[in-house]
Amino acid sequence: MIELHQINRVFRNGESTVHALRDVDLRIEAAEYMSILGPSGSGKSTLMHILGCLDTATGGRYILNNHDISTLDVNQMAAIRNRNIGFIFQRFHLLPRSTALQNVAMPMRLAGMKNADRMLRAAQLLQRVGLGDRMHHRPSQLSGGQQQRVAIARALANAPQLLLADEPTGNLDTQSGSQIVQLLEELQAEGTTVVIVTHDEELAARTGRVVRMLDGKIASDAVKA
Amino acid sequence: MIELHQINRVFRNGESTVHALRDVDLRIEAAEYMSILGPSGSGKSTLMHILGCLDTATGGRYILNNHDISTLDVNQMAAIRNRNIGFIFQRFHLLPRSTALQNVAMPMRLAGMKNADRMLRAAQLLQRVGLGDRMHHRPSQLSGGQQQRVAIARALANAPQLLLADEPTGNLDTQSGSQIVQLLEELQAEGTTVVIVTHDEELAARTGRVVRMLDGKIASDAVKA
Ligand SMILES: Nc1ncnc2c1ncn2[C@@H]1O[C@H](COP(=O)(O)OP(=O)(O)OP(=O)(O)O)[C@@H](O)[C@H]1O
Ligand SMILES: Nc1ncnc2c1ncn2[C@@H]1O[C@H](COP(=O)(O)OP(=O)(O)OP(=O)(O)O)[C@@H](O)[C@H]1O
Ligand SMILES: [Mg+2]
Ligand SMILES: [Mg+2]
Repeated sequence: MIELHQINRVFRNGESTVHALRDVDLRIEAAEYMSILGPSGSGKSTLMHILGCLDTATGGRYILNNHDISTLDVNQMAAIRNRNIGFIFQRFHLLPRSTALQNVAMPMRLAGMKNADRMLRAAQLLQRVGLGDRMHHRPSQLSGGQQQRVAIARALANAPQLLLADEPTGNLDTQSGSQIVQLLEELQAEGTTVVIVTHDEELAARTGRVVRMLDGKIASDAVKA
Repeated sequence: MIELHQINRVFRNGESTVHALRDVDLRIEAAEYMSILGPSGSGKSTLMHILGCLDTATGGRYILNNHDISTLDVNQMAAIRNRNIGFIFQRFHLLPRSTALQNVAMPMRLAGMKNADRMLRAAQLLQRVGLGDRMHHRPSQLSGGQQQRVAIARALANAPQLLLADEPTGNLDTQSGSQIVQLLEELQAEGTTVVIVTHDEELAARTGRVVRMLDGKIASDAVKA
């Protein structure tokens, strides 16, 4: 489903150059359940943004469902993102002036779903992450873990084929966190490809494959026996 | 040092009313090392904002170093915050158009420290959290865990007497996280009062006292034997 071949990503700002990803090779099958771990700054989020068609590599090839992503223009990439990819951002990126409900409905609106349908589905998704009584709150009126759960619900809005979760339980207590993991595992059992960046070794141990990064490189890539 | 007496905090927005803190009583001694745990939405950050003089209770009394905080005006509260309190926010709240160095120097500038002195101290603090080579990056040019560490360094800028850390290791791998915990413990050994909100039971087990919250109330408050 996914093939990354010799992916490089360099950030240049004025005099500083950061080689955030170096010669990354990665193959991900449909419905795979994998985790990505590594020290702070090792390139995990950068890799996720390239997988999610939110950033373009400075070198190498990204093949997603047989499309060479480097041949697509900005609009084609946006269309792929909207229909096929759900992204849970490490920093959430919720719209501050919209309610939880509006934030979750947004991807469905972009996909052309009717208003009544998307409001109903958004409410159901928020119920599913335990926020049924917080639907009309704006992000500043929510706790950190509640904002994280809105970001999770929003990523599921268009029932994506590929779910990229960048530290989805970082702000959640053990119980809320395991409810989210359970939800991600249900989706994977239904055929969604689930890639989780995490610092939680216990969560990583539940996944079928653990990729460890170090200084922009893949240091190890181990499939569970 | 700190006395909270029957603290209540109610949020009213339109038709919704959230009773985020209910009848909270809490005494914190100087140089205490304590953690606060509880489910997502249980009131931890709300409690921290009141302790940090960033929010005012709707009921009850807050005595800090023998000052009744409810008798202070906005400017007096700001002065106490700037000089005595370091706050590591769950959502970081870095200035997006300033560099890591400028972000860390900001509280020192507000306190009237000279430019050369504050730039030197800001650089030292960033070195201490492992960001010596990221000083001139702006938040969008930093990883999530690097942004968290800038927020930590900034909270230490004015060598505060009270350090409030709202999930300070949430975005950090085990190694970076334990470096931060070590730093917080050094400060506490030097006399700083350290209050940590965390979801990490292992971190909580290191502290001298564990307070657990549930639905806006303190459910338990246990000092280590
Ligand atoms: N726009 C940018 N300009 C310059 N450097 C950048 C930029 N974005 C990221 N970096 C750097 O690239 C490296 C990788 O960042 P990335 O966000 O992928 O790390 P990460 O593994 O997700 O870390 P964390 O666990 O802290 O979230 C970091 O050292 C970071 O400082
Ligand atoms: N401005 C606000 N308006 C309405 N409700 C609010 C507001 N701010 C917070 N709340 C609610 O108050 C409750 C407590 O929020 P708080 O941020 O203190 O929780 P928390 O314990 O820090 O949670 P987390 O672990 O998820 O960070 C939550 O249910 C939240 O929805
Ligand atoms: Mg990251
Ligand atoms: Mg909180």
